[in-house]
Amino acid sequence: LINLNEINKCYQVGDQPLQVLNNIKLNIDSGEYISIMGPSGSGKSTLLNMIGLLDRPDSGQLIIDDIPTHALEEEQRAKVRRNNIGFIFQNFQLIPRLTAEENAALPMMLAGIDIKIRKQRVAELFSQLGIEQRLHHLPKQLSGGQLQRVAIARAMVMSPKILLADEPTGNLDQRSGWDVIDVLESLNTEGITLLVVTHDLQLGQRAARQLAMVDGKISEDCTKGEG
Amino acid sequence: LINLNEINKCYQVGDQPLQVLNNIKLNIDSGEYISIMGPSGSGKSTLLNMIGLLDRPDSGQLIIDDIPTHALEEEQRAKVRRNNIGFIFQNFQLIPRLTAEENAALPMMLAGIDIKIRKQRVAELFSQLGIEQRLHHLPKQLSGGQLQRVAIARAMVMSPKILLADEPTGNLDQRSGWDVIDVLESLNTEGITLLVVTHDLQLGQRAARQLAMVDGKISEDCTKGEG
Ligand SMILES: Nc1ncnc2c1ncn2[C@@H]1O[C@H](COP(=O)(O)OP(=O)(O)OP(=O)(O)O)[C@@H](O)[C@H]1O
Ligand SMILES: Nc1ncnc2c1ncn2[C@@H]1O[C@H](COP(=O)(O)OP(=O)(O)OP(=O)(O)O)[C@@H](O)[C@H]1O
Ligand SMILES: [Mg+2]
Ligand SMILES: [Mg+2]
Repeated sequence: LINLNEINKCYQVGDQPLQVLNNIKLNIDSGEYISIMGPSGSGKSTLLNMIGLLDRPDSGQLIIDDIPTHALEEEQRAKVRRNNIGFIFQNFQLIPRLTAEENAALPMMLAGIDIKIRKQRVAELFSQLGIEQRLHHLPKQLSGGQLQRVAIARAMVMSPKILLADEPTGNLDQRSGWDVIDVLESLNTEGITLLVVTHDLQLGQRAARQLAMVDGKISEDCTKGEG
Repeated sequence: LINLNEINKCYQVGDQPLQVLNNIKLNIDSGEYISIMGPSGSGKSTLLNMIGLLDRPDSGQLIIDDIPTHALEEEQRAKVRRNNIGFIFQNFQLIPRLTAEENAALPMMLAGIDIKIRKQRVAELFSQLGIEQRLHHLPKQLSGGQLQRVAIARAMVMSPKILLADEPTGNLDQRSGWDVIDVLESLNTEGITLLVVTHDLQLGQRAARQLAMVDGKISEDCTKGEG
C-alpha cells in the first residue's frame, strides 16, 4: 500500500545542513500494524509527515496505493491525503475558535457530509474516548489529555484507509491511554493500516511490526512471529 | 513554604458549571519532592497553575513563603512568581520568533542579567539536557521532545526556589526522559522544592511524597518511609 524508496530530507539552519531522513527504504502492506520508536530528534515525526503527504522529501519516491505522490501537484496531493489518510499530530493542531465537536467533525464537513451524520459519528467516537462531556468546550477549556483525544477523534471520523498517529498517548494516564489503544487497534482489526510513533514501550511492543529509528535511518525492522 | 487552604475553582461552560478544584488543602515544606498523578481531566494542571500564580482560585488562601498571594494585585503576584517559581508547561509555551537559546534565556533577560552569563547558563543546561546542538533553532525547527527540553531549561535558568513541572517527559524517549529526571532531582538535592505532574508511573514513584488527584480532589497523600 505504501512504498518509500530512497527517501531523503535535509534541513538547513543557518549554514548548518542537517540530514534528518537518510536514504529511507520502507514497504508497508495494507492492514499492517506498525510502531516506530527511537530517540527524541531521530526523525520519527518527519518520516510520518512524509508518509502523510504533509511534507515533501528532497529526493526519492513515495508511492501510496500505486499513486506516485512525489510527482503530483500540491492540490492532487491534498486530495489523496483527504481521501486516504487520518493524522494525529504530536502537538494536536486544533483550531482555537472551534469547539471540540466542530474540530473533530471538520474532515466530514469538508467532505460535504450531512450534519446529522457528523454529530452522530463524533458523539460515538467521543464516547469511546471518554470525552463525551467535552463536545462544546473550546480547546483552551480542555486539559492536555482531552485535547489529545479530540485530535484522535478528528483523525478517525472518515474511517481513513491509513491512520498515522504521532505520540497518541503522550498526555494520557494509563486508563485513558488504553482506551485510545483499544480504539486504534479495533480500527486496525477492521482493516485500517495503522502506524504509531510512540515513546511508550508498552504501546510500541503491541504492534505486529516494530521499527526503530536512529539518526534519520531505520535501524531495526522486526516482525513478530506467528507463535 | 507553600500552603493551600480550601482552594476552589469552578469553570462555567455555557450553562454548565464545572467544579475543577474542590476544597483543596495542601501543605508543602521547603525542599520537598512531590509527584501528582491522576486521570486526564482530574485537575492536575489547574492545581499546578494555582500554585504557580498563573491562575486565581475562586475562594481559599494560597500562601507562598508567608506571602498571602491570593490577596495581592496582579503586578505583585507576577513579581513573586518571577522571583521564586520556575514553570514547565504541558504545552511548552515557547515564543515562535525566538531561538531555543533566546527562549530559555528569557527569564534572565527580564531580570537584567548580563548576556555573557545568560549564554553560559543556557549552554550548561542545554548540554545537560542533550540539546546543545539546537541553540539557534526556532521552535518550528525542533522535534516535540526538543521543544519540551527547551521549556525545561527555561524553567531552571534562574535556579528558582520552587520548580513546577507539568508532564516534563511526555514527549521524550526513555533515555532523554532519564536525563531530564536526573537534572530535576539534582536541583531538588540542592534544596529546590520540586512538584512534578506526570502520567509516567515510574517517574511519579521516585518522588518522596506522592499525591493522587481524582475529580478535583486530592484522594491520596503518601510519604515514603525512611527504610
Ligand atoms: N524545519 C526544520 N528545520 C530544521 N531542523 C528541523 C526541522 N524540523 C525538524 N528538524 C530537526 O530534525 C530532527 C528530527 O525531528 P523530528 O521532529 O522528526 O524528531 P522526532 O523523532 O519526532 O523527535 P521527538 O521524539 O522529540 O518528537 C530534529 O533534530 C529537529 O531538530
Ligand atoms: N478554562 C476552562 N474552562 C472550562 N473548563 C476547563 C477550563 N480549563 C480546564 N477545564 C476543565 O477542567 C478539568 C481539569 O483540567 P486540567 O487541565 O487541570 O486537567 P489535568 O488533570 O491536567 O488533565 P491532563 O492529564 O489531561 O493534562 C478538565 O475536565 C477540563 O475540561
Ligand atoms: Mg516527534
Ligand atoms: Mg494537564
